[in-house]
Amino acid sequence: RKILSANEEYANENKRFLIENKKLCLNMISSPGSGKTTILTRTIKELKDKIQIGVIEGDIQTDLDAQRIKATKAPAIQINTKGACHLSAAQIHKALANLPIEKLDLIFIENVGNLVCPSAFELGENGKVVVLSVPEGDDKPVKYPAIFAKSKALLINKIDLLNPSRDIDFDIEKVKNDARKLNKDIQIFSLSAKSGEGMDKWYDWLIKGIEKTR
Amino acid sequence: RKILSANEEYANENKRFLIENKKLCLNMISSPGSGKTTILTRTIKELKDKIQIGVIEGDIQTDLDAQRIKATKAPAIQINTKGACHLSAAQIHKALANLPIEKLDLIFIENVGNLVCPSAFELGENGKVVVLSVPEGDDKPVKYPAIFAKSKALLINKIDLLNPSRDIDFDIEKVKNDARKLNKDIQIFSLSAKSGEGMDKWYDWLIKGIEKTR
Ligand SMILES: Nc1nc2c(ncn2[C@@H]2O[C@H](COP(=O)(O)OP(=O)(O)OP(=O)(O)O)[C@@H](O)[C@H]2O)c(=O)[nH]1
Ligand SMILES: Nc1nc2c(ncn2[C@@H]2O[C@H](COP(=O)(O)OP(=O)(O)OP(=O)(O)O)[C@@H](O)[C@H]2O)c(=O)[nH]1
Ligand SMILES: [Mg+2]
Ligand SMILES: [Mg+2]
Repeated sequence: RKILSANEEYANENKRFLIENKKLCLNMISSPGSGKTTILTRTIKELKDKIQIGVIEGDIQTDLDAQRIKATKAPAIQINTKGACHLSAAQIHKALANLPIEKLDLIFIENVGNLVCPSAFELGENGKVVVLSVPEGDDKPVKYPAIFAKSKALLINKIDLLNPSRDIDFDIEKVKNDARKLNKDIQIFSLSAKSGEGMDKWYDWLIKGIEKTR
Repeated sequence: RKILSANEEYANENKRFLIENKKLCLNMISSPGSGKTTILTRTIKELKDKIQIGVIEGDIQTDLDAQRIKATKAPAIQINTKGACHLSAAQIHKALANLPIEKLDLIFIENVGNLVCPSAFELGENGKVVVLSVPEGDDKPVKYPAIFAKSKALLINKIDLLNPSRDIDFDIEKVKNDARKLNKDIQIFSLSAKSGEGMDKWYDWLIKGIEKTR
């Protein structure tokens, strides 16, 4: 239990810091390649006149994702876990100190691509956002339940691939029902970070979330 | 280090058992939804007149994957990890005792959907097979290097989605180059478990592998 309690101490510290500064912080979790970075870059670009977003990127290796975020002119910090399968609250504590917090309205943490381990580590965030993409299949909520049970929102991404001729089997209603059985309050957004479809409702939810933390 | 050594003891036990019985055992690892179960069910069906395959399924929850394997009439054992992000050699030790080993030529282990943790746990298998699917993106070998460095084979799955009208960005040559930089001997198969394209070379490699263990 020792390892979780050190993490909890840092998580509580991060939470205090975010509340004092009245900032919203969301921890984005998914399998590798679900589209987290693509969703973030499009969100930053399309909301740039309304809200200021900063990103803490978590990856095993490389700073590829932070570079993609920086290309939007948003501040980004890259954490390399060098093998660890999730981010820790201590890493987030350090990264928060290196972000221009007073200029930001919203801080995203893009966690390491992994649908299992990150769900067990609190980072001090206001909430978790799980991303599930259409090509992964519609059985993921029942097969990997923890993250769906703990998330405030579920983004069903890559719905541009759902068009009938694309021969991809994905039953969106089944995913919504299974996620709601695990977590009756989960907010569900069907969107495509590529085509832009459905992004507006996700933006509305972010802006409402920011207003609540003020 | 204690936890790895208990795992290593079971892994060595499993390896001895497989060598004594002259059976090939492959540990299949990927992100959730890359197509492991679809590849296995097609492989079992198309090779049923040549080789007998048994499967040990690893999932956090449900026996959905084992049911799909059993529908092909192949023996399958479902292990539920109830939260753990990878299979352990002790679980495999127990599962091997419940398979009709003498009737089988090849045993697949389908690990928990996770591109990180399973790469660190030896199970006593002859080799790891990593599956990467086209929709996940072509940056995965550099971002999640350990599993590509340690695998005997890389299956690039869902190549049916590469056809130009589908607007999916995936540079197959980049993936092959990046994987070979991490592991010069890795065997790479581009295939589609859905359309059947490219499966024949994968089958040849399996049959050669079985002949070598005899
Ligand atoms: N068709 C389609 N492709 C998408 C969409 N969103 C992302 N992609 C593609 O999916 C692949 C992975 O996207 P990323 O944004 O890098 O995914 P990620 O979740 O950040 O990946 P990791 O950081 O490695 O876990 C890329 O090839 C993107 O172009 C979408 O809405 N539709
Ligand atoms: N287009 C296409 N879809 C595929 C292919 N292979 C699998 N799929 C689809 O991908 C989704 C996931 O396939 P699975 O075989 O369940 O994936 P998995 O790796 O076993 O998933 P987990 O066990 O949850 O990690 C399903 O909707 C399949 O129909 C393929 O070659 N092409
Ligand atoms: Mg990313
Ligand atoms: Mg499966």
